[in-house]
Amino acid sequence: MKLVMAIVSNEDASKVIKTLIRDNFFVTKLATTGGFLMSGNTTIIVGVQDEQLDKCIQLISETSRRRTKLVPNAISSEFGIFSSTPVEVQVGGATIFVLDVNQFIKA
Amino acid sequence: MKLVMAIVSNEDASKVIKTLIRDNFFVTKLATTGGFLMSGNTTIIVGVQDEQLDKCIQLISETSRRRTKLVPNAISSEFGIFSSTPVEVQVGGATIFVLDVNQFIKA
Amino acid sequence: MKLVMAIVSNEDASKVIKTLIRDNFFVTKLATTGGFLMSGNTTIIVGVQDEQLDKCIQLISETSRRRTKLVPNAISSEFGIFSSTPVEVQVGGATIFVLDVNQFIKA
Ligand SMILES: Nc1ncnc2c1ncn2[C@@H]1O[C@@H]2COP(=O)(O)O[C@H]3[C@@H](O)[C@H](n4cnc5c(N)ncnc54)O[C@@H]3COP(=O)(O)O[C@H]2[C@H]1O
Ligand SMILES: Nc1ncnc2c1ncn2[C@@H]1O[C@@H]2COP(=O)(O)O[C@H]3[C@@H](O)[C@H](n4cnc5c(N)ncnc54)O[C@@H]3COP(=O)(O)O[C@H]2[C@H]1O
Ligand SMILES: Nc1ncnc2c1ncn2[C@@H]1O[C@@H]2COP(=O)(O)O[C@H]3[C@@H](O)[C@H](n4cnc5c(N)ncnc54)O[C@@H]3COP(=O)(O)O[C@H]2[C@H]1O
Repeated sequence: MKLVMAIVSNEDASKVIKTLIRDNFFVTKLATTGGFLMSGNTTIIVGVQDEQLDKCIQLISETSRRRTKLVPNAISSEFGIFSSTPVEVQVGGATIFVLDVNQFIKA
Repeated sequence: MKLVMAIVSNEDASKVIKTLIRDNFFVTKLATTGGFLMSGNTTIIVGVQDEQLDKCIQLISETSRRRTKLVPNAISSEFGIFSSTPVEVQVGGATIFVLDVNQFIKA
Repeated sequence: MKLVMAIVSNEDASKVIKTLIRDNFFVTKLATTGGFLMSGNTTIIVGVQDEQLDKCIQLISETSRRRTKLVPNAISSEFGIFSSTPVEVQVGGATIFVLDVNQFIKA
């Protein structure tokens, strides 16, 4: 048994959870905060049998792939707000830790 | 040293914590969400000495045992709300992961 | 790779996180509750390379050292509120668990 702890953006979290649940994984969600940006993100905990581990990591990676997004860029000056060319930012991505489980009990 | 991570229902959480504290366990509580029902539950973290592990698991299991509960079942129709025979639902239960602790430091 | 889970007081949390980030550690913050006092504290998760572990533990310990604090002590009676000699209370401190990481993936 392994414990997967995956930190994903809030934007990707429900997609990741729905995909895992559809494939019969059991999932617990924690609302967390990134230390650098000090903004909210989501930590997903999944206890999986060893032979399901690769599948679980694949599903998380595919649904929260790092990608660039065009965001509108407004420049405001004393003459008013002008929209300039949109800016490309990096979003998504997953940071995944896999831990060994010494014992698993369903009481 | 082992780290016990137990996921219990919100209904059972304070009973479980009180029982552990009474028996001299140290406990940290996380408000979490179940991925399937998308409703709140509680994750309890307990760092225990190896010889206390079985006792800790026993206390958690006994206080959050799976059981059936009769819940009122109201059927509403255009004539008003009628109460029909109550419905049996499964509640409680604990999902427990035990992890090995490589180092434990009290600073 | 190791996963450091450090439980610190809310008062020390932002100092601890700022210090870790300044030294290039990556940090995730969880808002948690102490089981005994039933009051809020903070759990900090840091995934570190093995050779960075001692440095990480040192930074957490130094920024959240146990110390005594003088808090005003007001005694209220029917005649009004009198301030008596301040009381010394213990604050701060960190409870740190280090777990082995079986796999680390950045997707
Ligand atoms: N080894 C680790 N241990 C524990 N948690 C980890 C971790 N690696 C990543 N995380 C978590 O995942 C979030 C996204 O990390 P990512 O590396 O994609 O994206 C990061 C990274 O590109 C950058 N970053 C984070 N810490 C940094 C630092 N100390 N110096 C420079 N850049 C940093 O800022 C982005 C947002 O970071 P933020 O802290 O808000 O949010 C982080 C943090 O909550
Ligand atoms: N291996 C694991 N890894 C991480 N967290 C775990 C876990 N096993 C259980 N949990 C956590 O414990 C809660 C209760 O699980 P339980 O198995 O008693 O009761 C579960 C189970 O009977 C059922 N269930 C959960 N996921 C399912 C799925 N993918 N397909 C079918 N039934 C599912 O729905 C109940 C409520 O699930 P919910 O997700 O809301 O809440 C779950 C989840 O937060
Ligand atoms: N082995 C462990 N496993 C999981 N979490 C742990 C832990 N050891 C400490 N913690 C976490 O760290 C917080 C501070 O613990 P500390 O030992 O400094 O300070 C503790 C300790 O001096 C005392 N205490 C805690 N539990 C006790 C118990 N069962 N009996 C007597 N004193 C207790 O009360 C203070 C506040 O405790 P509180 O529970 O509110 O908050 C705790 C708890 O959230």
